[in-house]
Amino acid sequence: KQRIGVIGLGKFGRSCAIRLAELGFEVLAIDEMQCNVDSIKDMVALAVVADTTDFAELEAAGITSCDTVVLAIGAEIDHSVLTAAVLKEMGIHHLVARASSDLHGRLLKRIGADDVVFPEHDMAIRLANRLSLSSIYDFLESSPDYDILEVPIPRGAAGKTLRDLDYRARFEINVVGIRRGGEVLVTLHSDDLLEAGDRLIILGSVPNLHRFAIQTR
Amino acid sequence: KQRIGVIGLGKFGRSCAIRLAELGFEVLAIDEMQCNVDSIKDMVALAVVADTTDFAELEAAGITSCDTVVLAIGAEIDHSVLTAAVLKEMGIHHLVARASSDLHGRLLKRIGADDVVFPEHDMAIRLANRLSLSSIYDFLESSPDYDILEVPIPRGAAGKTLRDLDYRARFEINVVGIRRGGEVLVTLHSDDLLEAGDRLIILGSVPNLHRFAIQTR
Ligand SMILES: Nc1ncnc2c1ncn2[C@@H]1O[C@H](COP(=O)(O)OP(=O)(O)OP(=O)(O)O)[C@@H](O)[C@H]1O
Ligand SMILES: Nc1ncnc2c1ncn2[C@@H]1O[C@H](COP(=O)(O)OP(=O)(O)OP(=O)(O)O)[C@@H](O)[C@H]1O
Repeated sequence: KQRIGVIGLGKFGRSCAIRLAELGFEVLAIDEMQCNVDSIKDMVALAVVADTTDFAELEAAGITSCDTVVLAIGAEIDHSVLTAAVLKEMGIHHLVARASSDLHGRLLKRIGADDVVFPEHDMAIRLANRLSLSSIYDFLESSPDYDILEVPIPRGAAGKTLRDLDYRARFEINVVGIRRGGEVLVTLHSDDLLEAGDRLIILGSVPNLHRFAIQTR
Repeated sequence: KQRIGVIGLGKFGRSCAIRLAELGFEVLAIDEMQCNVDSIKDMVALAVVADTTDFAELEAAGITSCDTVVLAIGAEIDHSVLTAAVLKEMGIHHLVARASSDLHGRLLKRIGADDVVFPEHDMAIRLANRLSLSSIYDFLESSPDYDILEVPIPRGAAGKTLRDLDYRARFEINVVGIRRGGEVLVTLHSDDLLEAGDRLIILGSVPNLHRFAIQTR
């Protein structure tokens, strides 16, 4: 059972610790405030009070037995950066840190964080993408002659750019998104390279969509 | 061009407003602090200073021309909830609101928010899911006899539960995730119903994966 440390039990850290425990990790949750530790201790393997900017306290908490640590101190950038430095000094293998600003993120990267997350920024982007896609769907609901399709990229399209493929000119269809891995990408630049396994989300009149499907098989 | 309002230009609101503008929306960005309005006004259609808890000020800002409003006031729950009430009173069609706690979210729902987002909570869950999947992949890297596959759900599996299908007993494989829409779901309960279009992410020994693929075609 893999051991994972979560430092900082604000909204982000607490949700992360609880979810990791649900997924089967052995979670060591640390915060300097007793109340935050008390309110999580029944949901994780071990919850400890410690000031994580202090090497001795952090070591005593048992963090060195974790190969991955999620550092979730957001508001107090100095505490976050100092804790990151201590963790790297201890040789923690994989450090994921949450940043509360671009500068904060750059400091964490410089100190050696392997992965930096920006929860508010990332969720804001996702929401904007979702609103954009649903406004496209709304338009389609009111236009029976138009439809939206998701199709695997045509044979030979991997490694080419949207500009090369020029579907808009050839078929009068609009590529509104690409599903790649678990994501739907909606800001498409004409120089973006398509990848094997991509799926195109295309919008157009029904006859043109058919023509595209048939001619690119 | 669809008009969308974003109220509150903290990390979440600002990122959202900028991204919506990139996606082609006509964005009206509002905040009570001049500095937040100034630092965004070159990136959105219109940026206005207003106290959004005040009906008259909010109306003067032009919010009623927006059919969708993103309410991104997080820390000041009273301002957020009051603004939500004013927006519903004005008849805003679609209100998406960011909440900073469970209680905040329930209040917003009660007031009539159509959609409530919890950026820190949601990103924390995503991070935990990602760490879980990558620990599965790490295990696989060190076990050449095991592999992980993503396959469309077998014929006839839609509408059934994992318990009904019982792949673990029949094929000794483990369903570690389901890709549905743009998401990879990793907490799987035996009573979850599979849906048409789902893809299973399965883990097992190579011979058993082959047996599964062949026998469920
Ligand atoms: N030196 C430290 N040692 C241990 N824990 C700390 C230290 N400094 C801050 N923390 C803890 O980090 C937690 C997260 O702090 P923060 O204030 O960033 O949360 P937040 O800004 O509300 O972020 P979130 O968006 O996750 O809610 C707090 O519970 C705080 O007690
Ligand atoms: N009554 C109000 N009218 C207009 N704007 C307001 C009002 N109250 C708060 N705001 C604005 O809402 C913005 C977002 O506030 P908040 O403090 O929640 O950001 P935050 O907690 O940093 O959230 P984020 O996680 O988005 O950064 C602030 O820029 C603030 O000026």
